[in-house]
Amino acid sequence: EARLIALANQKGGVGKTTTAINVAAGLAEMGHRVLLVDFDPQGGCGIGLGLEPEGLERSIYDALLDRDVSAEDVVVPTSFPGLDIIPSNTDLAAAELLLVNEVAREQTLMRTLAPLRLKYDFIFIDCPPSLGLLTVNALTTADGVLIPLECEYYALRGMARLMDSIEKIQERLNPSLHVDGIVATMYDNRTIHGREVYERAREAFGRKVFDTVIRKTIRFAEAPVAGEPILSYASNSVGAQAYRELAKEVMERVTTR
Amino acid sequence: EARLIALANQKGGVGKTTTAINVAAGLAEMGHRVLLVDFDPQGGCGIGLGLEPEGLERSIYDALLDRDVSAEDVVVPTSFPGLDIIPSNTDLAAAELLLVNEVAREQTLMRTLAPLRLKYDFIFIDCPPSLGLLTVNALTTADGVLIPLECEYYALRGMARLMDSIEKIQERLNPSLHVDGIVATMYDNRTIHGREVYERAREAFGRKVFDTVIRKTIRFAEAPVAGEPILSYASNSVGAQAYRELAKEVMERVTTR
Ligand SMILES: Nc1ncnc2c1ncn2[C@@H]1O[C@H](COP(=O)(O)OP(=O)(O)OP(=O)(O)O)[C@@H](O)[C@H]1O
Ligand SMILES: Nc1ncnc2c1ncn2[C@@H]1O[C@H](COP(=O)(O)OP(=O)(O)OP(=O)(O)O)[C@@H](O)[C@H]1O
Ligand SMILES: [Mg+2]
Ligand SMILES: [Mg+2]
Repeated sequence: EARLIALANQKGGVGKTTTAINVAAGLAEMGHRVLLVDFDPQGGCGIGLGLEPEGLERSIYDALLDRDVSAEDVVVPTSFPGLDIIPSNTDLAAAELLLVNEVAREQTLMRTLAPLRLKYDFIFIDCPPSLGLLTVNALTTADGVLIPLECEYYALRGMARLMDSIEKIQERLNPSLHVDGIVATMYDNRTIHGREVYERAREAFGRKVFDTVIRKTIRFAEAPVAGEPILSYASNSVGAQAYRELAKEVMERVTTR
Repeated sequence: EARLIALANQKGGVGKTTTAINVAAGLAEMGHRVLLVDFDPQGGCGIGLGLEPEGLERSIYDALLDRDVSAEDVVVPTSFPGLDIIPSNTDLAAAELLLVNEVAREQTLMRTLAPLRLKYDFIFIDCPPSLGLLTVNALTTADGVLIPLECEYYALRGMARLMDSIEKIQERLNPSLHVDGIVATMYDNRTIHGREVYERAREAFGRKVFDTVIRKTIRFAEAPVAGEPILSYASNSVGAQAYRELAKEVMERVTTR
């Protein structure tokens, strides 16, 4: 049965989408069957894998809210072997308001994805930069959560609120939700500020912080233009190697638990 | 009467908060009376100006939803001369759901800020990275909107959706809302990617893009640690000068319209 892992952080621009795409690709490269669910109306996972979200007939929105559409109906293969995607588009933004008055609204995504859990080894869910109903749904569905943390002060300041929210979800909605780890992203070891923030994250969260650190490199901004993960766009780059390392570390943490 | 300007972009981490703080400070430095309203539950404007949002008795949340609290009650002076702030904290996250079923929900912020319009020359509203009810409220209240645009592909891709949303608000809720301009932020002219995205933004939006470009520099990440705008934290830096230039350009665009 698949392990479901959410990518969450309400701070914007910390590398949630980039990490979702590249850890998913890293595990697919190892031979695992991987599904990536884009649960952010921005549609970054689709764009980053060469799709045109606004051009799609159907998306995660339809599987979520239309009884006649199942999750399997909206799965699309990607050009990266072993990696499938359920894309999102701007329709998903309406879902957040529509879910407000639904019965058992926090479990809507869980019900939607249930039939796919046997078809994959891993299912990743990319979240929007907020702690609203979409992210709550993702964290209620997930077994684990990966937290990308940009090595800058504002991102560090947001961590307390994020951890509080995760705790609340563990207490009330999903007791088995586990923080699989905190990924330091956009790290620039040439700046004192970057090193200081990374050190403080290590002090505050200890072993929760992955050993693998993702350095800041322009290749990450270029890859989505080509519609590919960095793992294929710049396969031998420092960034690609870092995400392969991270995928291995995610595997270790998940299997030894 | 004050000109109200919202900082909006659903893409995360593009420099909304940094631009709100520093354009507000730039105008205060010129002698204008400026108020900054933090309308993002992350509380970045308060943090960036030396406040501890979670420690505050009251915030914008109370003025918005508590009949006995007015906007004037929650205004706090900052250490930057001429600049006041209405801070936010995590309470504001609850406001988005509470507003859903309110009558005339989109005008809640407008009603709240109305008494302050005569006390200031400019009121800036910092928005969260989403197009939900908080941002809709800000755009319904505002006379103008500043759009920070990080010079990277994902941010550029998000612009179509943002402009559509603004258009919808102009048609249905606020016909006088004007796009005051698009600010290129985190620009790194050493990368082809940065230059290409900037060129494409200029092609797509023409004169809407401000002449002033904000370069990428680590000083921006350092300033919030000191709880100051870059204008005082590193007054002679390239970043501070850029925001002074931008404040002048905002003044020109606003007065010549
Ligand atoms: N390690 C890195 N080094 C440099 N740039 C990066 C890195 N990781 C991601 N980026 C770039 O930084 C920007 C933000 O990353 P991304 O969109 O993945 O963050 P996000 O958290 O998903 O943002 P949002 O909050 O809007 O969903 C993108 O332009 C991306 O290409
Ligand atoms: N010109 C710049 N050069 C380098 N770093 C910058 C620049 N402007 C802002 N930053 C830094 O980039 C990060 C994102 O900026 P900021 O938080 O202002 O964006 P935002 O759009 O308000 O984010 P959010 O979507 O989470 O509200 C912060 O760590 C900030 O210090
Ligand atoms: Mg994202
Ligand atoms: Mg912000």
